[in-house]
Amino acid sequence: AQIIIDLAQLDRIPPDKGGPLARYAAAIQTQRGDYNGRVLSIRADDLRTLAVIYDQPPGALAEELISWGVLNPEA
Amino acid sequence: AQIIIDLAQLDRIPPDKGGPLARYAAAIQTQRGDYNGRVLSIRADDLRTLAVIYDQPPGALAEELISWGVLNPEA
Ligand SMILES: Nc1nc2c(ncn2[C@@H]2O[C@@H]3COP(=O)(O)O[C@H]4[C@@H](O)[C@H](n5cnc6c(=O)[nH]c(N)nc65)O[C@@H]4COP(=O)(O)O[C@H]3[C@H]2O)c(=O)[nH]1
Ligand SMILES: Nc1nc2c(ncn2[C@@H]2O[C@@H]3COP(=O)(O)O[C@H]4[C@@H](O)[C@H](n5cnc6c(=O)[nH]c(N)nc65)O[C@@H]4COP(=O)(O)O[C@H]3[C@H]2O)c(=O)[nH]1
Ligand SMILES: Nc1nc2c(ncn2[C@@H]2O[C@@H]3COP(=O)(O)O[C@H]4[C@@H](O)[C@H](n5cnc6c(=O)[nH]c(N)nc65)O[C@@H]4COP(=O)(O)O[C@H]3[C@H]2O)c(=O)[nH]1
Ligand SMILES: Nc1nc2c(ncn2[C@@H]2O[C@@H]3COP(=O)(O)O[C@H]4[C@@H](O)[C@H](n5cnc6c(=O)[nH]c(N)nc65)O[C@@H]4COP(=O)(O)O[C@H]3[C@H]2O)c(=O)[nH]1
Repeated sequence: AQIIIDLAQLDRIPPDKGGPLARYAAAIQTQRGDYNGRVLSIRADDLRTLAVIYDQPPGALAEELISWGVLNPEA
Repeated sequence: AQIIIDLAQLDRIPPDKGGPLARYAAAIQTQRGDYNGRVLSIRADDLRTLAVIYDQPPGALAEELISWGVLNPEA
């Protein structure tokens, strides 16, 4: 189950909700030099890290990101 | 310092020496579905794993791979 972030959709989420994920994705893009994607695949570990950042259980965060259209439903 | 494996050069290393690295690289290529490269970049952690497989200190293994032309000298 791969974690694929839809960057175009993330751009449309209000910053008070999508901000932490947007900053995290931007940091990874910079570390890689990956500016080609409309998507960004990240590691399974990253979902746990993001769950700490969002102060939610990983499963609940995944549900929320799916409801925003930012994360693929199979994640 | 990125770990970039030259797959074309690796093909030319005798299997008794290059075999373990070739199998490891093939496993990563399969997990990714990455068949486009003549190079394969792997994680810093992977050098430590390979060092266990080759039963050498990571620095010594890196030196050997560089001497085969398989690993970039900056690694
Ligand atoms: N397709 C694929 N390639 C992989 C994978 N893991 C490693 N690589 C390749 O190996 C290079 C070095 O990985 P690193 O030492 O972990 O060093 C990485 C890592 O520390 C960090 N990074 C990049 N992407 C992610 C990510 O999605 N999550 C996290 N937590 N860190 C990342 O940035 C560094 C540089 O990244 P890159 O320039 O992309 O350079 C990466 C990439 O070319 C993988 O699962 N799939
Ligand atoms: N730029 C970018 N594109 C993404 C990302 N996630 C998904 N994609 C797109 O979706 C396909 C699958 O990506 P993947 O699972 O990372 O699987 C990739 C990846 O594992 C590997 N790969 C391709 N190019 C590179 C590269 O420049 N560096 C590294 N480290 N791996 C690569 O080969 C597989 C197949 O690649 P493609 O046929 O090109 O097809 C890729 C690419 O078109 C992302 O985070 N960034
Ligand atoms: N030890 C090791 N394992 C590897 C390597 N490449 C791939 N894998 C394993 O294969 C899984 C799928 O890789 P992917 O299709 O490239 O799909 C990857 C890739 O699209 C992206 N990704 C993760 N780390 C990096 C990175 O450092 N650089 C780049 N460019 N993409 C990354 O996130 C996706 C999911 O990553 P994971 O959940 O970690 O899941 C990864 C990881 O378990 C490698 O060089 N070394
Ligand atoms: N997860 C994922 N990440 C992607 C994908 N395509 C590109 N990237 C990310 O975007 C960076 C630049 O890719 P590039 O311009 O295609 O240019 C790449 C590519 O042409 C080549 N390259 C280096 N290592 C690999 C590798 O392991 N596999 C492949 N297929 N190409 C590689 O060298 C350049 C630098 O590679 P990286 O350091 O890996 O850095 C890559 C990688 O972090 C993708 O499909 N999935």
